[in-house]
Amino acid sequence: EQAEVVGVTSDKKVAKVTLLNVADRPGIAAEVFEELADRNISIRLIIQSASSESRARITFILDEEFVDGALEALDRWKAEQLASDVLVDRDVAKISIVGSGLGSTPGLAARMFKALAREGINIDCISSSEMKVACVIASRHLERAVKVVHEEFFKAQPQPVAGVA
Amino acid sequence: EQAEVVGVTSDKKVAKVTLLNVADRPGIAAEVFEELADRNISIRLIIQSASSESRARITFILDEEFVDGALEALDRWKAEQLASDVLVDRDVAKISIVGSGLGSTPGLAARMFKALAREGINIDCISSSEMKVACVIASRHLERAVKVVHEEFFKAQPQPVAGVA
Ligand SMILES: C[C@@H](O)[C@H](N)C(=O)O
Ligand SMILES: C[C@@H](O)[C@H](N)C(=O)O
Repeated sequence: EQAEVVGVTSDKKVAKVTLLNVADRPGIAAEVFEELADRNISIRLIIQSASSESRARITFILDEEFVDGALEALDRWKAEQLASDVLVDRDVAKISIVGSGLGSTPGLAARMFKALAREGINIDCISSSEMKVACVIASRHLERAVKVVHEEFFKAQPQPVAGVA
Repeated sequence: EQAEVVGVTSDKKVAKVTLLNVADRPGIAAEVFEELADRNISIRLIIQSASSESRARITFILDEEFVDGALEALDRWKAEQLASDVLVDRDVAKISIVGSGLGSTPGLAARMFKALAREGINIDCISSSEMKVACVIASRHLERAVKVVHEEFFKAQPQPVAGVA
């Protein structure tokens, strides 16, 4: 499986919601995302790292246009203590490398992280799979981030990336 | 964009490593994954949800055959206090729904989570993108999980899935 990074994608018009200290038991994730689906809110990215002491943290990224439609649900989750706190951050952006076989080639994700680190850009969230490594960063860094990550994988020539979502 | 779930994939031969309380500053993720790449260790999934109080939690999933090769690095990260603790869990499995446009159709991820919840299966980690929603669960639940998630999306008739990789 020859891995290949075929493009760098980014999205500035997104926001991040984090649910702190949700109960780590079956049904919680279903309840949260069913409620968002009922409100017809699309979610771009869902991230939950491993929980501990039966508490979990769920982060999701959505288009900023949907945030206001979600606020009622967020308020209720806090009132009903589904989460100890619900944080909304509109000053975030998403940058991803896309390709094939990314998971089976050691070092591709590390190169992306290193390019961001050299620029002093902090990584707020990470979600990766075989075809994509996505980082959430502060939106003010996005232009610089796209430039350095693009240079890392494509060096001199900018790659035309037709049809990569 | 008509979303479509075209398959359910799973992997039982994986392990989960969690780095607790890493410093949330540029360069940490690069250091961790560069070290794993130097040891030629492929990483299947990287998950970091939003950090707080300048501490982050990084979870990664790797093939169980690579765990022993990573232990030396894990021990050193703990000794050098890159992480307050490093947890290894070999009793995990990964289950994913794959398709297109998953992120822009509200409810597909929720249906997967609900199918697992009905079976009393706890979701330990989540990582989703436009093309895939992956959950980490206890390996003992994997067969049941694949069955109920497959039934949720494909019901009685197995879907003809021509031409999908
Ligand atoms: C936290 C949440 O993912 C929970 N463990 C669930 O299964 O729904
Ligand atoms: C925790 C880690 O992701 C850190 N924020 C970094 O940028 O490397």
